[in-house]
Amino acid sequence: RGQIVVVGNQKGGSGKSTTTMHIIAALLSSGAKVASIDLDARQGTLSRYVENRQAFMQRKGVKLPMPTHRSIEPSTVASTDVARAHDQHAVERAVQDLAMRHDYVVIDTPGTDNFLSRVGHSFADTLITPLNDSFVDLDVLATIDPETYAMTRPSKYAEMIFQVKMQKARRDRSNRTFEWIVMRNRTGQLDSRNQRAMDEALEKLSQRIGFKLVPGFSERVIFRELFLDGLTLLDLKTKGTDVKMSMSHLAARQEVRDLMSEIGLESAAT
Amino acid sequence: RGQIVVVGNQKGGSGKSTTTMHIIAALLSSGAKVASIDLDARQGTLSRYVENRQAFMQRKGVKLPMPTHRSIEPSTVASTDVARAHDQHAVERAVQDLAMRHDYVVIDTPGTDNFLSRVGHSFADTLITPLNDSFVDLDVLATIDPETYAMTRPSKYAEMIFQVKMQKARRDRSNRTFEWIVMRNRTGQLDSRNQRAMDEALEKLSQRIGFKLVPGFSERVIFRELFLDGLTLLDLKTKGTDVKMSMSHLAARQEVRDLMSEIGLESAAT
Ligand SMILES: Nc1ncnc2c1ncn2[C@@H]1O[C@H](COP(=O)(O)OP(=O)(O)OP(=O)(O)O)[C@@H](O)[C@H]1O
Ligand SMILES: Nc1ncnc2c1ncn2[C@@H]1O[C@H](COP(=O)(O)OP(=O)(O)OP(=O)(O)O)[C@@H](O)[C@H]1O
Ligand SMILES: [Mg+2]
Ligand SMILES: [Mg+2]
Repeated sequence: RGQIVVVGNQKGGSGKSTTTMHIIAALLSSGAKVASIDLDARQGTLSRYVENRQAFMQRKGVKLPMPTHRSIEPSTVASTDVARAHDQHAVERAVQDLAMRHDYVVIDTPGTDNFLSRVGHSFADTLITPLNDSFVDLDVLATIDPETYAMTRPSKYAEMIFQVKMQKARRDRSNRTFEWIVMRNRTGQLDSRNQRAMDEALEKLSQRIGFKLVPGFSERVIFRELFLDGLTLLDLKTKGTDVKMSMSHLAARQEVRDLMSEIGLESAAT
Repeated sequence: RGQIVVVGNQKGGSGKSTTTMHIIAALLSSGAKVASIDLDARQGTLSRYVENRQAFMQRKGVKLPMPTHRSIEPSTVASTDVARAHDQHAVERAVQDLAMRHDYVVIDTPGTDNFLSRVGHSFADTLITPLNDSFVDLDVLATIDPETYAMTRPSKYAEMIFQVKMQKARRDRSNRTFEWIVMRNRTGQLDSRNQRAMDEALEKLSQRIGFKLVPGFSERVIFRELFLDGLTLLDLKTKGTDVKMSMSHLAARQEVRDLMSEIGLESAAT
């Protein structure tokens, strides 16, 4: 059965889709069989990325490894109970079907709280939460004391994770839960007072609410520059995708490789 | 009647709440009477900012100008028609009531498409759409040709704006619509191929779908560093809020001042 990786955060724009694309590309470039599910079908950034990748291959006549992609919309049935049953069933069927035939299933979720996203989270073996290096993003995880940087109470997303873990334990009748990893994203190259304050707050928070903190990605144009072609920096070694590798590209590649080993997705991402 | 400024973009994390906070602070520091409405009550970044500001004043014993703040949740009534009538009425009443007693009403909206947000957009005199300097963000506005950077079709948010403009014209029985301003946010300090490509795509797009493009804000830590205290760089001249003004602060202050004059909110933001 393939490993299920969910990328989630109720905070908008934290880097969920960007992280999902790079994990998929890194796994593909190591030769793994990968499936992807877009649970944010309304906005559909991940689905658009896969479409752009398909169009690039046709336009340039090159062959790139592709994920098996599915996009799931929330049910629009008027009755909430029936809609939820539809959502639960749609995700369950897709995950089980894809996990049987692939090494990894990577799931992108929306920047809001909805039932479909909660169902997706409940199937995670690994949950990855990207976070901008900002107390604005942190606020959706926990309310922080402005003087001590300690948590005063968990916020909406942390509450959701507690609830999803309990739901998963009940459904699977086991204590096996998922590993929760918080990765910093779009961190500045220069050290700042804000970055040190975030360091301190995140260290304290990871003890209190139980997640593993990893360095993640710096703010680098290469993480977003290739979206229109459906490429990531992991694809640049393929013939026909010629883009000159700069120092920043090499550093970005190292950050992706480090992320993959931190989350136990050993990949030969070269 | 006060001028109504709506900050909107269905793309998550584009900088809506950050922009809203800075517009409110700039208007307050010019002595204007300002009201604020949070239509993203579930995540509540703007409401948390106002709470943090209140707590800072109590903790430090300083007096800061404050907006009259309201937060409106979407109606949870099961029937969609009744819920929409509630949402319409709640926003209409709040806007009319606040606009009578204030010079400006500034409204923050969520990073998704929901009925409450559409109602908020329909009351705009000025709509401001912050956008990350990325084709990922641009994709929610329009699908762009990867070779020519021209629009191939409008996307979800542009479609929504067309619909809201029509709805507003019908409701107000007039052709008076709102000015739509797109501001670039978190732009890099270094010139890059990506930035030039975004320049070209945005220039073309502003002609095609009809918005005014303004430079907006660079990526600067000062735009997010003071969130826990509910402050912005506009507040730093007030006694008791001592933070040493750096070159970046002065440049950020200029960017806020430029934004205010681009959107016709002349303010004495000093
Ligand atoms: N490490 C990075 N370096 C540079 N830009 C980045 C990085 N990570 C994300 N971005 C950019 O930041 C913006 C937000 O990222 P993204 O869309 O992946 O976030 P998201 O959490 O999926 O957003 P949403 O909540 O809308 O689904 C995009 O414009 C993206 O290109
Ligand atoms: N100009 C800027 N410089 C530095 N950081 C910024 C800037 N603008 C926004 N940010 C940071 O980027 C992140 C996203 O900004 P913000 O939360 O204001 O966006 P939003 O559009 O309101 O998001 P949501 O869709 O979740 O409501 C936050 O962490 C914020 O602190
Ligand atoms: Mg996304
Ligand atoms: Mg916001």
